[in-house]
Amino acid sequence: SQILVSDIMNPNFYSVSRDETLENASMLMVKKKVNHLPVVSEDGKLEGIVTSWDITKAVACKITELEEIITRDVKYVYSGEKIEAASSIMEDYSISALPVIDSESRIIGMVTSESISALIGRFG
Amino acid sequence: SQILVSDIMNPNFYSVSRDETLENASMLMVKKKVNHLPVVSEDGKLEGIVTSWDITKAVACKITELEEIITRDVKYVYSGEKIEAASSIMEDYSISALPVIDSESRIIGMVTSESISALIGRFG
Ligand SMILES: C[S@@+](CC[C@H](N)C(=O)[O-])C[C@H]1O[C@@H](n2cnc3c(N)ncnc32)[C@H](O)[C@@H]1O
Ligand SMILES: C[S@@+](CC[C@H](N)C(=O)[O-])C[C@H]1O[C@@H](n2cnc3c(N)ncnc32)[C@H](O)[C@@H]1O
Repeated sequence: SQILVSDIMNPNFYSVSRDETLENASMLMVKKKVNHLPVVSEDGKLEGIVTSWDITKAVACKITELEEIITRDVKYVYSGEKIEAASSIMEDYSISALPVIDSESRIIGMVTSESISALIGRFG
Repeated sequence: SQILVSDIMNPNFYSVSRDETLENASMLMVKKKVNHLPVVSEDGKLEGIVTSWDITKAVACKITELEEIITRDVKYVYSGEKIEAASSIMEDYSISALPVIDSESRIIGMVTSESISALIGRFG
């Protein structure tokens, strides 16, 4: 297809800093009905990601610090890539969201397997 | 497309009963690396669903009982439906998984937006 990541990414995303509490990260996911929060530095650079699966791991393992469940090695895509590239990365790593970054490594949106799946429902 | 839910559903799914503990449900999601657990009765009938987002809500709201976070009104599909039907339902309700049931309302698998998204990566 000719659809680009920039065509389906969500530019309204929510992020946390790495010194956020586990409770506040959870409250943000619930309030905004999202499963994925990129972890960003003060100047907007991508430092990691934390998901509702990670929060579930914290419950299972009685972990109380967000820092302990943040995934540091974040997979991401550039906005100009095709959606096939995003879909393949998510399949390869069994993940369901990718931060979208610009040429200066700043996050400009999030792309999810939910948004790619929704394309099938509309165009078949 | 001519792809049916039965072509992409995962027949190896994990479920919980409604009297399971929050910790055990969390441990199952972590151990099996899944985000969704159908809640089933002793005779295999679908009673609800609980996800890692619901566990996150429990953390945010300091809820300790699984029963309090189970979604009872479960959206599902039949195995003979096309994947477009599954994709549309998930988009309409902002959900990322659907139990697949047979003609006797028994669960035979799970279909996720991850598995539909992965099709794009392979066939474009
Ligand atoms: C491997 S997945 C397994 C469960 C399920 N498939 C899912 O998507 O949540 C869960 C882990 O992936 C990590 N993860 C999610 N998105 C990621 C991304 N873009 N880059 C790296 N890791 C990511 C999470 O932090 C979490 O620890
Ligand atoms: C509305 S979604 C919002 C967050 C995100 N879009 C996601 O898919 O997790 C979260 C809620 O959907 C519910 N849910 C997940 N799968 C469902 C299904 N097949 N039928 C009904 N509710 C479901 C969960 O129990 C949870 O309370």
